[in-house]
Amino acid sequence: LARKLAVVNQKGGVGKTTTAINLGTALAAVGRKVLLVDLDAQGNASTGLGIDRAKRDRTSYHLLVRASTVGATIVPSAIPNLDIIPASVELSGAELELVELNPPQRQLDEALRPVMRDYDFILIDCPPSLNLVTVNAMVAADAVLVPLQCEFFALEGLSQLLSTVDRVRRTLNPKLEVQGIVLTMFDRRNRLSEQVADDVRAHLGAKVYDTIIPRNVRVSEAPSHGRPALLYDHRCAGSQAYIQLAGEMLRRERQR
Amino acid sequence: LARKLAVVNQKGGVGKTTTAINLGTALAAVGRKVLLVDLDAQGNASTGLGIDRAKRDRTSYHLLVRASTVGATIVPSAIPNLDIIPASVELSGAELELVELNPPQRQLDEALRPVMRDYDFILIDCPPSLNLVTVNAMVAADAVLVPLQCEFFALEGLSQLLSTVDRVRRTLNPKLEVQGIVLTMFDRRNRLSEQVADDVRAHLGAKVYDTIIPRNVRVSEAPSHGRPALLYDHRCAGSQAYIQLAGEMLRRERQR
Ligand SMILES: Nc1ncnc2c1ncn2[C@@H]1O[C@H](COP(=O)(O)OP(=O)(O)OP(=O)(O)O)[C@@H](O)[C@H]1O
Ligand SMILES: Nc1ncnc2c1ncn2[C@@H]1O[C@H](COP(=O)(O)OP(=O)(O)OP(=O)(O)O)[C@@H](O)[C@H]1O
Ligand SMILES: [Mg+2]
Ligand SMILES: [Mg+2]
Repeated sequence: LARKLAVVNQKGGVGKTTTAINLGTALAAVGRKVLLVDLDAQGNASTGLGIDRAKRDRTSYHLLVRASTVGATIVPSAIPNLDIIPASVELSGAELELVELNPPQRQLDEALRPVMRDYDFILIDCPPSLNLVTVNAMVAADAVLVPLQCEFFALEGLSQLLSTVDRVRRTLNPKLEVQGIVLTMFDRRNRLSEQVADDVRAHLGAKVYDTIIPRNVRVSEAPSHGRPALLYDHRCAGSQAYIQLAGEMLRRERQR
Repeated sequence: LARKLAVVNQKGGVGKTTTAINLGTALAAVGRKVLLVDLDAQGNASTGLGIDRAKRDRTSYHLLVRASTVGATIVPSAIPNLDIIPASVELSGAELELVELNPPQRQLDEALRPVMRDYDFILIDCPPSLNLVTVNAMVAADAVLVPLQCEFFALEGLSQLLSTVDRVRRTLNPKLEVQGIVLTMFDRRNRLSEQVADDVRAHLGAKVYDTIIPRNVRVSEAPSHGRPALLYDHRCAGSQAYIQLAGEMLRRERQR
């Protein structure tokens, strides 16, 4: 049965999409079958995996509002073992439509049931907010993976995020846990990065991955070629870090 | 009468809050009376201006859902001529409450009317989405100011943002225009920055500010001290760029 992870953080630009794409690719590269669900109206995960706008016919929006079966939304990516459910702009209006469905928070969970046996991992890339779309992802997920940019504003939002996870666990999804916190865009030259990393480890200890994702320009160039960093330049520091992260994640999953 | 600018971009982490805080401070420093409205549930603009969590009693959330007068929400900042309406976490649920008010899109516009004569500029810091809260900001505003990070994913979202501005102008606020696009986190060492800047100027010409905000670590350190970069280190490249941006903005406003 697929292990479902929601990649969440309401702070914008912290590396959610980049982590979902590259971690997904690294897991697929070691033979795990992976489904990436793009839940962000911007559709960055779909673009980063080279899915043409023309192929985003049936999307995660249609899935959420029950306008499509999950089978009709799944598109293979250029990477073996990695499929994606693309996103579309209609997602930015999804909150007001979800609220009319019953129950509004469980639409994604129910919609993904038919494909649970087809994948080892389902990664859900969330938008930068704690709205009903993100809550749907947290209800469908077994755990949350939190990319955390090594910056002050990103640190400030962490307690709000963790208390939302607690609330969803208490009221909607008792199995939901924090799978891990991944430090991203770490810059060795910048004292602030070090301070944030130390601060987070002091508060959250073993929940914080050992693997740190460095700031690395090749990572931000890759999406303009429609390819994950792992394919665009697998030798670069960013790609190597995501390969290491996948390894550490699989170890954590075995020890569960 | 105050000139109202909504600082918008649904892409996360592009420098909306940093621009609202530092542009607001630079305008206040040259004698303009400025009100900063923090519309993001994360409350980063409130923190970046050193507003204690304890002082965020009546917030922009209360203003939106008509639970407070505007006068009761305004808090002076440590900077002369700069006031702020702080944000609170309840904003992440505001969309579902706004929908029950009539008309849902004009709540902020109506709420700000009583203070229009008290300020020269009102800057509205928006959350990273195109939801009803951001639409409220676009309906209240005379123009939008768009911070654009010099990265590929940020460029991808620009056309969606500009078509949303067009839609709001056609249906809700005929005066709404694009005041300008500010290139942020520009890194001279990174070819991608140059490519994005050239691309945006080719498409949008004079709408793009001449002033470019460089990536500058002092800018990202300032919020942890609760002070704008202009006060934390006014000689750094980031602060100087925001001072220059304020000057260019005032020139644009005079030429209107
Ligand atoms: N390790 C890295 N090194 C350099 N750039 C990075 C790295 N990770 C991500 N980026 C870049 O930083 C920007 C933000 O990353 P990304 O879009 O993945 O964040 P996000 O959290 O998904 O954003 P949003 O909140 O808008 O969904 C992107 O332009 C991306 O290419
Ligand atoms: N010119 C700059 N140089 C270096 N760091 C910067 C610069 N501008 C902003 N930052 C940092 O980048 C991060 C993102 O900026 P900011 O929070 O202002 O973006 P935002 O668009 O308001 O994000 P959100 O979408 O979450 O509201 C912050 O940690 C900020 O301190
Ligand atoms: Mg994203
Ligand atoms: Mg912000």
